[in-house]
Amino acid sequence: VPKVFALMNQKGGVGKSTTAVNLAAALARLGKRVLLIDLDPQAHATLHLGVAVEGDGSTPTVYDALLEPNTADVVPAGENLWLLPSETDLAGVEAELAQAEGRHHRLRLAIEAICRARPIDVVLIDCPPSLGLLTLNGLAAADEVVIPMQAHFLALHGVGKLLETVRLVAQQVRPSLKVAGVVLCMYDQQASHTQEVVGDIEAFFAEARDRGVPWQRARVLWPPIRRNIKLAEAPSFGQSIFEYAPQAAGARDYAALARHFLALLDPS
Amino acid sequence: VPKVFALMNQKGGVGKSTTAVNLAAALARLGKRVLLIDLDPQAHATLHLGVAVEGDGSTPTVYDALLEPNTADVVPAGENLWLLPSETDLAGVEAELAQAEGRHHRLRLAIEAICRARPIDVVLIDCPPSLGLLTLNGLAAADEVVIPMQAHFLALHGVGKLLETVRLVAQQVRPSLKVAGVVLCMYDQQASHTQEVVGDIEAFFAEARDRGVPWQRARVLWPPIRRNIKLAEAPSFGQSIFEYAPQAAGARDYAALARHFLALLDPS
Ligand SMILES: Nc1ncnc2c1ncn2[C@@H]1O[C@H](COP(=O)(O)OP(=O)(O)OP(=O)(O)O)[C@@H](O)[C@H]1O
Ligand SMILES: Nc1ncnc2c1ncn2[C@@H]1O[C@H](COP(=O)(O)OP(=O)(O)OP(=O)(O)O)[C@@H](O)[C@H]1O
Ligand SMILES: [Mg+2]
Ligand SMILES: [Mg+2]
Repeated sequence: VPKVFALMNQKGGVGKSTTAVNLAAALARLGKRVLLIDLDPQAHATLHLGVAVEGDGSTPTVYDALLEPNTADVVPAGENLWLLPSETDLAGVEAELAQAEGRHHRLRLAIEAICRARPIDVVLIDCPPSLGLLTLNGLAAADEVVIPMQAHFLALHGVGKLLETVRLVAQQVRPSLKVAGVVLCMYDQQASHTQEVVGDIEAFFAEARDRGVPWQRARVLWPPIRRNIKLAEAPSFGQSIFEYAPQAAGARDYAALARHFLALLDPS
Repeated sequence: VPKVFALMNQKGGVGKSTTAVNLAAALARLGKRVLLIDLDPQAHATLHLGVAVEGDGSTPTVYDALLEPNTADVVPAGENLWLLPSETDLAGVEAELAQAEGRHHRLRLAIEAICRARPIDVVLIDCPPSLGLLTLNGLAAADEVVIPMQAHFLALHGVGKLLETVRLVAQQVRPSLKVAGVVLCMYDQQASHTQEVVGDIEAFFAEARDRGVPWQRARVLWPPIRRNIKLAEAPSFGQSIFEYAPQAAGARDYAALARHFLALLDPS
């Protein structure tokens, strides 16, 4: 199974889906075969890539994958890019699986089935803004956690709880789980507190070094993704930033992030 | 009891708390006596106003108010402004109240008790980014719903579900509940799709006119609140925009919104 990254933050509207889609697209353009999993009932990543889920059930979805992992299937979303789409049924799955056998491991099994069927180099999971059963499946399926967040004062407050959840999952369900780091989204160079917040995050990770916690090797991933209108416009055209506005700052930033991300894929 | 407005949107990071705090502060500066209720376990409104909740339980919180409505109390947060603070205990209250008698009506009872104790002209409730028991208390306590949202393509997708929840609450718990309208937050005049999204929202409300739904009189509230760094900086100083940067665009926009909001308080 290829390396699996969960893009996770229980706080809403911080850039998870925008990062999942554009990082996936950027890695695909670098020649990596990428599986993007839309784990959110809001299905923003699915909408963003312009993938339509047929009403007759003929389109495989992450809902089907969670209920029947061994027959999980995916949809082509571009060159080198496959999507496991979401749809609103997914909101009910937490209740449906609440008492099920191995309910935290369904997504992992589905990923294994999908990756037996075709060669995949990297898996990205777009998590919903919550710490419920869906996100737990995302964490239990992952090798590393990437945390999209904004460099805002209030954003720091949620990170502690997020890391605590990662630690619990690592202890109870997936001991190898690590936090790769933070992607700074909607980054505003001009804001007076931006540097201060970035400094706080870096100091926090520096103090965690070699402490035996899942984030002991975490860092701020580079570069930050600047606020760029084009990134907010692309979803309404069903396109990644590279199709919609390849010259935009948002395209340059995600392309650069993807190049640095390759180092995470292959630490050797 | 004065008029009660619930600032609600289950989507995260759309501007609920920033609007709750700065609209409350603006109304207070216009001479209205305002009660702001922080209904979110994240307690961002409480942090934003620089109110510290003592560890010894001596500070009244919305948690106490939900468990014992008749003795609900509040904290002064500025001239003409009172806050019912939140704190992280609040996250547990949904479980604690899950089977309780009248569990949707606790906040309403608390507001009545608070407003018997002191003269209040308007109540604003900052809801968490969810449709759970806390938000249901907020809706069941309210006369009108105000929906902070961004003029982004993906933001339109969540509004349908939100309005459906309002309709259910109106049917089952509070027939008089109305949707006053939408506040456009982090508004970007330059973005190509902004006008299109605003047009979609206005068309939606126009078609709902006189249809007997809670949003039949809803509209886009004016003006939109432009994206302004100062609004994101103010919380780290524990101040509203009017104390932190009174000349900033964000201060002018929230002051103008408050003046139009007065018309909602007194439709006569
Ligand atoms: N760098 C950026 N510049 C401008 N707009 C952005 C940027 N990143 C994200 N956005 C916009 O901000 C909004 C929230 O982003 P996004 O949907 O990626 O967040 P999210 O964390 O996935 O949200 P949710 O918690 O609802 O899943 C979207 O409208 C998106 O288009
Ligand atoms: N007009 C604006 N300009 C710039 N930044 C803004 C603006 N409005 C809000 N922000 C910032 O955006 C972030 C999200 O805003 P806010 O906390 O008000 O949203 P919310 O809907 O209350 O979020 P949550 O769902 O977590 O409660 C905050 O860091 C805030 O400071
Ligand atoms: Mg998302
Ligand atoms: Mg908030």
